[in-house]
Amino acid sequence: MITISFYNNKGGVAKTTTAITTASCLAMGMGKKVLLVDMDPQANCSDSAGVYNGSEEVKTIYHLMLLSTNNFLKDEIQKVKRFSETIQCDVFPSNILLDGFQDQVANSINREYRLKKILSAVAGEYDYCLIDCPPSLSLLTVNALVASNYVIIPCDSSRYALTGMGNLIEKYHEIKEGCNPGLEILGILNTKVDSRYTTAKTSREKLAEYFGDLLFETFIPQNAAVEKSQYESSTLLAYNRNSSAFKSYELFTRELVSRVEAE
Amino acid sequence: MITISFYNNKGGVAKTTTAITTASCLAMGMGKKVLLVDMDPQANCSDSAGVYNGSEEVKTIYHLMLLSTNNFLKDEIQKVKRFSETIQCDVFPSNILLDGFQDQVANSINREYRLKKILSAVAGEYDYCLIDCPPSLSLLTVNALVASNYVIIPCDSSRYALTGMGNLIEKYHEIKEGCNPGLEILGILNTKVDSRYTTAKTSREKLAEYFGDLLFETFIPQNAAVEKSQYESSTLLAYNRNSSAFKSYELFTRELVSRVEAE
Ligand SMILES: Nc1ncnc2c1ncn2[C@@H]1O[C@H](COP(=O)(O)OP(=O)(O)OP(=O)(O)O)[C@@H](O)[C@H]1O
Ligand SMILES: Nc1ncnc2c1ncn2[C@@H]1O[C@H](COP(=O)(O)OP(=O)(O)OP(=O)(O)O)[C@@H](O)[C@H]1O
Ligand SMILES: [Mg+2]
Ligand SMILES: [Mg+2]
Repeated sequence: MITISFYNNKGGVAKTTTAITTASCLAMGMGKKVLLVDMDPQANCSDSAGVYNGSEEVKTIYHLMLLSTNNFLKDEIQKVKRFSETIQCDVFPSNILLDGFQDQVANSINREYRLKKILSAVAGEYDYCLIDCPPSLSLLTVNALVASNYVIIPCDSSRYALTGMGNLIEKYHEIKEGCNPGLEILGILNTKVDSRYTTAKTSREKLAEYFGDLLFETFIPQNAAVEKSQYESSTLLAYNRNSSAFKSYELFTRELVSRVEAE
Repeated sequence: MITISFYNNKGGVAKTTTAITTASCLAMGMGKKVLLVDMDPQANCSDSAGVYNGSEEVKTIYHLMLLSTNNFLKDEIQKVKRFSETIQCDVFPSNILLDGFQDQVANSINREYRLKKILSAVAGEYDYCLIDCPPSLSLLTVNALVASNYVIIPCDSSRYALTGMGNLIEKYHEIKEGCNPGLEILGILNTKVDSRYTTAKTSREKLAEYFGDLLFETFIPQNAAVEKSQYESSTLLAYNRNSSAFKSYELFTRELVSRVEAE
């Protein structure tokens, strides 16, 4: 199983949109077996996958993260795992309870390795595991990066996303050296690119200058179909497979797979 | 001094754009004395105000937050405060060091009241204090809400921002009952509204249905001038005072002041 986190500290750069659309392209477009993990307490990913449940009774990724021993892990995973009809993938959903994880484990040992342990219990069942991260470097994101082979950094055309990249790369090195030497940046994906504006061109040139080949060739255009599909609670694929955004996500997914398989 | 936080757990809804543009409208448009506090380690606000300094030597809001006693507080504040030529306000800038606050004070008493103490030391010098919050309910945001008279919730037209409002209001009640009984929601500001799309209309109708009068009459249109002004490192006012976004922010600022003064 190849595990990839979608992470950027900057909010609203399309981490969730990219994680869920890529999952549907891998599963429905390329026949891969995919697990999608929602590590954001906001649970936008679970919502779009049609598996969100806000009740405190339901078992979510939060309950798996609190398990400190391996006993019953496989049983507990079965209680959490949901199959999403929308994207034809298994999902570990989240809800707002996950916000309490950092405080719950404040004094526990190996806090950073909980998700890694969970995913190793299911590694044989999937080709890919995609993880959606919240817009902060909390213990949830650290768990995601420690459990991952790769990280993909969605980045829109804003000045703020660009100026934040320096700190982001520094945090990546900190986690790679401290917890997960195998972690690599698979690439930087330029999202929400509105070619009518000069800022989009400026941003893309700067990303290419700073990051060279790490910048994915494919970029995702700004496209109203994205927001509309989210309101219709369906995927971009189901909503409008001919939209410019979906076609770009298809190309991006192929570029992603060829980068992974080239390693 | 009236203290207002700009908060929404959802990323990219224009918290920073609203905090900095409103500060410039209050100071430059209405002659108010304004303090702007950057409580986001990403420091986008400090960057746009032209007072960002990433070096570990420089004194920022982080150093004020770590002070556990009142001795020297006034002296330390003088070392942190910067005057922004761009928005004609005093600013308490931040940088990435602020990310370490939560861990640094994990076992200290009254962790939630640090910012409140800092602001009460300067309350006599300003009419308004505006606080930009990060997209997470970390201890930094809790400090901002505990120190505030009001919270303004910027909300774009996305389904995710809408679905996240329930949890946001719950957290607000938790902080109001637990730490700051005087905290009120001044209103919900609909941002980045692109009237060409039905999602914008759907979202605005839903916000009006759920929140009634709390929804500000003024909404902020999607407008390329915003992102362009951020690249030019200037305010929207300086970049294009005739832009639709700036004119809306002027109206919003007047609506904000009339709500505050009506209380
Ligand atoms: N290509 C696109 N074109 C137009 N809108 C888009 C595109 N991609 C994402 N969006 C919209 O931008 C907003 C932010 O996207 P999304 O929520 O996926 O970002 P995020 O990085 O996951 O945000 P957060 O930081 O809150 O987790 C959403 O309203 C989404 O509908
Ligand atoms: N009215 C607008 N029209 C067009 N673009 C806008 C508008 N308001 C904000 N933006 C853009 O949207 C992006 C997000 O805005 P901003 O960074 O202010 O949001 P935020 O809520 O502070 O994000 P974060 O959650 O990362 O703190 C920025 O790139 C900004 O330029
Ligand atoms: Mg997200
Ligand atoms: Mg911000």
